[in-house]
Amino acid sequence: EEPLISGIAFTANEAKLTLLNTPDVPGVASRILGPIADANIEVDMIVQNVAPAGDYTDFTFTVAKGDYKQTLKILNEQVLPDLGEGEVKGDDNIAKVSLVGVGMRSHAGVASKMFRVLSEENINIRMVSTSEIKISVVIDEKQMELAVRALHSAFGLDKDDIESE
Amino acid sequence: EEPLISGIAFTANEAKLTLLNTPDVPGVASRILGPIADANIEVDMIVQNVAPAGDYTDFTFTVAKGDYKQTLKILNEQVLPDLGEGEVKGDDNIAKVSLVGVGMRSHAGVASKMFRVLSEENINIRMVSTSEIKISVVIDEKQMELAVRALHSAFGLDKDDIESE
Ligand SMILES: C[C@@H](O)[C@H](N)C(=O)O
Ligand SMILES: C[C@@H](O)[C@H](N)C(=O)O
Repeated sequence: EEPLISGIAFTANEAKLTLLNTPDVPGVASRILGPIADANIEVDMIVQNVAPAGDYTDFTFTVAKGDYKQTLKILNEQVLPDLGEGEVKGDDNIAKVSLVGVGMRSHAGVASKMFRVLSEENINIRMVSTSEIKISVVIDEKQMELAVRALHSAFGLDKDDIESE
Repeated sequence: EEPLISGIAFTANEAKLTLLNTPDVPGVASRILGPIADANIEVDMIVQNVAPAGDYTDFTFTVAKGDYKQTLKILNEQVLPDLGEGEVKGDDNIAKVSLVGVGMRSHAGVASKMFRVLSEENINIRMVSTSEIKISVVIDEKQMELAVRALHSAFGLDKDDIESE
């Protein structure tokens, strides 16, 4: 399946929250998100990677910038005391930029080109998450325009293929 | 937007590879995936979380089980020498299970319920990645059937809503 890049999506209306060093045991993920769900806060990305030594890992999710302060409060006042260990870190100076297309998942080439284009602009990739139709990266908010412009020209997209989420 | 869960997708035809402790600087992500793309190996999930102390992070991706050994070889023989630091870890005893539906991204409730259902079966979540229409978790391969059955009954799905990828 040849990848067909149809556009770039981007948004600066995100903030990320990370539970660092959470125990990697069943139940922890739902104990983190349960109180957030109870507060009716919309969650966009959820990213967890493997626990390097098999015992602790970091759990990150993003919310709308407007929900950042309240989410931070819930994590510090409800989730952390319930878990009994770990640390909360947040950052509301982020942007999410995604390359959208079909056949994405089958091509490491598209991903590695996207990452290379960003590195040529000295843009550091903070997080990565993919789906069948999208490769999304989280970067510093101030680099969003530069990232969108660089990807736009590298993948030969028209002006109207770019949409803000 | 009320979430509408339309089904469960699952596959045991995955293996995960992690570059532990890679430098969190521009260019690293493309130096990891470039040689994999050059070998025409299909990549499915790509997951990277924040660098806890801002300097090193882990980078994970999945390939088809059949490509596991070759991918491990490329990482050890080409990528690691190029990066000059870090460690390669792989695991081909995994399965990916996804809850599929529309309106997913807006509901922490769906995610936290999915995670809770898995924890009630004592299934440990190794990785998490989401998109607008899917919440995907990586778990141990031997727990795949149990996970699919537990999610199937918890979300009230018919037999024909379950599809193997
Ligand atoms: C860290 C968290 O995902 C844990 N492994 C769980 O299953 O809930
Ligand atoms: C770790 C890796 O993603 C790095 N931050 C990069 O931009 O390439």
